[in-house]
Amino acid sequence: NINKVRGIAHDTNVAKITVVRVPDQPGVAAAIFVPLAEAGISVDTIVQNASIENCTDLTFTVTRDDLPRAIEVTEKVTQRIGAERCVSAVGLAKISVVGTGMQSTPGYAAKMFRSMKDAEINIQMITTSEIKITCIISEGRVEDAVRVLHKEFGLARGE
Amino acid sequence: NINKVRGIAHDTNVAKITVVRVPDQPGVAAAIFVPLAEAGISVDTIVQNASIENCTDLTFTVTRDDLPRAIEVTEKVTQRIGAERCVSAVGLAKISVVGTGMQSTPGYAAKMFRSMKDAEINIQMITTSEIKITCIISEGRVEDAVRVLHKEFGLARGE
Ligand SMILES: C[C@@H](O)[C@H](N)C(=O)O
Ligand SMILES: C[C@@H](O)[C@H](N)C(=O)O
Repeated sequence: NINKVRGIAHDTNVAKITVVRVPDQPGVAAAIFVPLAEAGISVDTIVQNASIENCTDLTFTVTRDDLPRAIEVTEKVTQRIGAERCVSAVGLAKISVVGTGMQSTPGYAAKMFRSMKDAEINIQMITTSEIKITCIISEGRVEDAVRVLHKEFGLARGE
Repeated sequence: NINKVRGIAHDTNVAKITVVRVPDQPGVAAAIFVPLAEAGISVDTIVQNASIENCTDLTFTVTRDDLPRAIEVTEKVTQRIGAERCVSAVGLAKISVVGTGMQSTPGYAAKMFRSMKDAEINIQMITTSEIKITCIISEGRVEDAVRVLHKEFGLARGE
């Protein structure tokens, strides 16, 4: 049973903006991210879930320093595309289990989420790729998350 | 201006399940993914956006073959955690722009989303990592998406 997890990554310079109830039609994602790129704002994570009744939310993360300008740009777009409103938050952190080939073996996400549950850490957002399972959590819980995930995945501190 | 995009990846064996209106509290993600892992079901992409009013949706993708069993497991969990319902869909595809260091340079997501807009392809879900910007779209549009993204990012066919 090869442990495919190579390490735990975390980032505490995380602020998020959610554009709430965007119309789910072609061109909306472009309408939000083209102005941000033109303003020179680097977007880290982007999350959009499947829409229900033709509306969905679109969330992205930026550094704390970029948040004020990102909010300014996004508020204008929110009006223009007819989304309901945009909300933002700071005090977040990104925690990731990093590995290879995790998707072909069930259980890594389950294991990560069960550790978070045992530590009573609320998972605010989830996004995955073949090599990473990433959760957004409260910044205040990131040390606990790093510690429990190292323990759960049998990693030495610093991996 | 180095083109950091290495290629376009796509996958047409994509079915999704969304657990609608899950309570946003510790343990809910574990409650969904532990039973799936125990049933030996490989989950590919997981997406959860930030909650509004303490509820959010949790979506994951599986292969078409695994969908019936995944639905069976998930429907039981949906009841148990007090989520509103679970919905599923087939006929989807995953399309990704693959590159390195994209997040430190604004514009790659904007470029991808603008190509989708120009081709009038609706983006149903978005998830990102440092090396990939992934969109879930209709399976029927995947050939168009692959073609326009190759063109937009200056890639030869097959990259
Ligand atoms: C919501 C947004 O992603 C929209 N579906 C688009 O294609 O741009
Ligand atoms: C919704 C789900 O992710 C929940 N917040 C949890 O921590 O399990």
